[in-house]
Amino acid sequence: KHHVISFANQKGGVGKTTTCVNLAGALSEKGKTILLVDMDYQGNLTLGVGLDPGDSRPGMGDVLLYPEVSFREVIHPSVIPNADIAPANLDLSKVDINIDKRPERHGILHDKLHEVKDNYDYVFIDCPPAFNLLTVNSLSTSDGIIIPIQCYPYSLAGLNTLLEIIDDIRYAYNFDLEIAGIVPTAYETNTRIAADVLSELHERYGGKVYDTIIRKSVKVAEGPLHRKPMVMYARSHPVSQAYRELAEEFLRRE
Amino acid sequence: KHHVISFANQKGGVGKTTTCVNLAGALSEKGKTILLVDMDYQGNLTLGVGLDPGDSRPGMGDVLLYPEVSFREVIHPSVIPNADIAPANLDLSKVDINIDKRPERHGILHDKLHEVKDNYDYVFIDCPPAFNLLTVNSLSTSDGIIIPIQCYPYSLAGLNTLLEIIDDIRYAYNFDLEIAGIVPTAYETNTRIAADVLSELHERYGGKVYDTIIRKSVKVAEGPLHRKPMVMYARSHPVSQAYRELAEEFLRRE
Ligand SMILES: Nc1ncnc2c1ncn2[C@@H]1O[C@H](COP(=O)(O)OP(=O)(O)OP(=O)(O)O)[C@@H](O)[C@H]1O
Ligand SMILES: Nc1ncnc2c1ncn2[C@@H]1O[C@H](COP(=O)(O)OP(=O)(O)OP(=O)(O)O)[C@@H](O)[C@H]1O
Ligand SMILES: [Mg+2]
Ligand SMILES: [Mg+2]
Repeated sequence: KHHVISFANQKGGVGKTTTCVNLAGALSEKGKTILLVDMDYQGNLTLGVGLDPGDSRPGMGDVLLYPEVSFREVIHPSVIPNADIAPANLDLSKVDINIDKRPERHGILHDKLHEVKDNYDYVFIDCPPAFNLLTVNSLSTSDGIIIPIQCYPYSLAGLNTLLEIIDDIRYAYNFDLEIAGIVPTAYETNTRIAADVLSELHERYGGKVYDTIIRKSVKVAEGPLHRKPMVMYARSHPVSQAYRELAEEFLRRE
Repeated sequence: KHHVISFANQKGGVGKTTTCVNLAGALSEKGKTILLVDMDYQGNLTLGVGLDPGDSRPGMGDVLLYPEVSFREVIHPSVIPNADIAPANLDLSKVDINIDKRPERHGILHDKLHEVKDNYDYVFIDCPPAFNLLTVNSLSTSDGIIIPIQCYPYSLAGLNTLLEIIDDIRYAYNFDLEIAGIVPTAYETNTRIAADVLSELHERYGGKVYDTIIRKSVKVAEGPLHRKPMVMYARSHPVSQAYRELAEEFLRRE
């Protein structure tokens, strides 16, 4: 059902990268092949799977800026078995300014990804925290969007805005675009605020919210130190188990 | 020493808005007058001091896009005594694309702010999580920058990048630009990761790191529900007290 999936939320620090890398890790355990695409010049996904965005020449910036660079040229194996990565590099920060003069600027990623995407079960695109051309390119080529959300008061208003933008992109560029699911992340059990936001989330977007909740745990935050997904550095931790359950739930919906 | 202060960090969700509103609240208690400037179209600062970015016509977007709109036209009292706000509105999201063709585009905020800034003890500018024209405008008119940082592994690499960009802006546009201070936010006491990152922070940037640490507390996250700073909705809470200590430390360095 969904083949190309964006991890999107314009709010910063809500768990886009963490959900992307850890869901990929859990799906890889189940034998799925995944292409990871890092669209954030901060390169957190790239770092999180064992590569260095500074060393990445060429990287995703080049793919989007220069017609002659093919997608294939930027793909590397990651530390995750069965998962490759198209790493970010700093040139991504120039993309917004540079490509906004070209007419089909929202479709550049789509055209280039076409060449390689059928080699993988899933393509996971990690978006930056902004509604910029990078995010628009990602959403324009996606079938499904996974939206990580933290259960804090600001989050619901932001989600509403995100869903409106997704509708705009669907009507303008991409009728296949759907919400694959909404993931509550870094969930703080036993806090009233989190419980209230979670129940309102279910009330408004019920069918879309995954039953699996990713709880707050310092073990998750170690990801960038280990530079691999949790299922690879903390195999039996409850949150690794939660990511495996999220992977099951994700597959059931497919 | 520092009169115009940007709250900046390109990483999302690290506490720029929360530090801005709560430090303003604590300084207002001490009788300081503050102009709050919301440069993030998501309008979290605007919401956090009792206004609605959706209703803000004109707002900061108009100030930056249209030469005929004066800064004075967008200023409103906020819920904080002694603090006014220049609210964000959605047009800020158009700013990057629109004003990047004009030659002096990095200095538009500086030119317009000039008209009103001497009416206040401090001008606090809340930046979006990006190195876009909005952040460049903010940094180009600031004397000091307060950098909130969360003690997670990704944060130090991000801080390094931020400091390089700040140097570029200093040499290109604004020799007065300095780091006023670095604030550890949402600090998770008793976790090894946080303690390690904090000590490395002190090792690398010792003199700049404030002694005051803002600990993680669900009471802080209630800010957007109350739509006022913590010192106004949780007067005797330990974190409100921490913000008062941060205000003292901020003033001592001035
Ligand atoms: N379940 C969790 N428990 C504890 N920490 C978490 C959890 N999920 C994410 N984090 C931490 O929160 C921080 C932000 O997460 P992450 O970088 O994935 O967010 P993001 O949405 O990709 O941010 P950005 O908008 O900057 O790209 C990271 O330091 C990460 O390790
Ligand atoms: N000390 C704290 N304890 C608990 N929660 C906190 C603390 N500081 C901030 N938060 C919460 O973390 C979230 C992110 O904070 P905030 O919005 O201030 O970050 P930001 O850097 O302004 O984000 P953005 O990059 O999106 O503008 C908010 O929900 C806020 O309430
Ligand atoms: Mg990320
Ligand atoms: Mg903010």
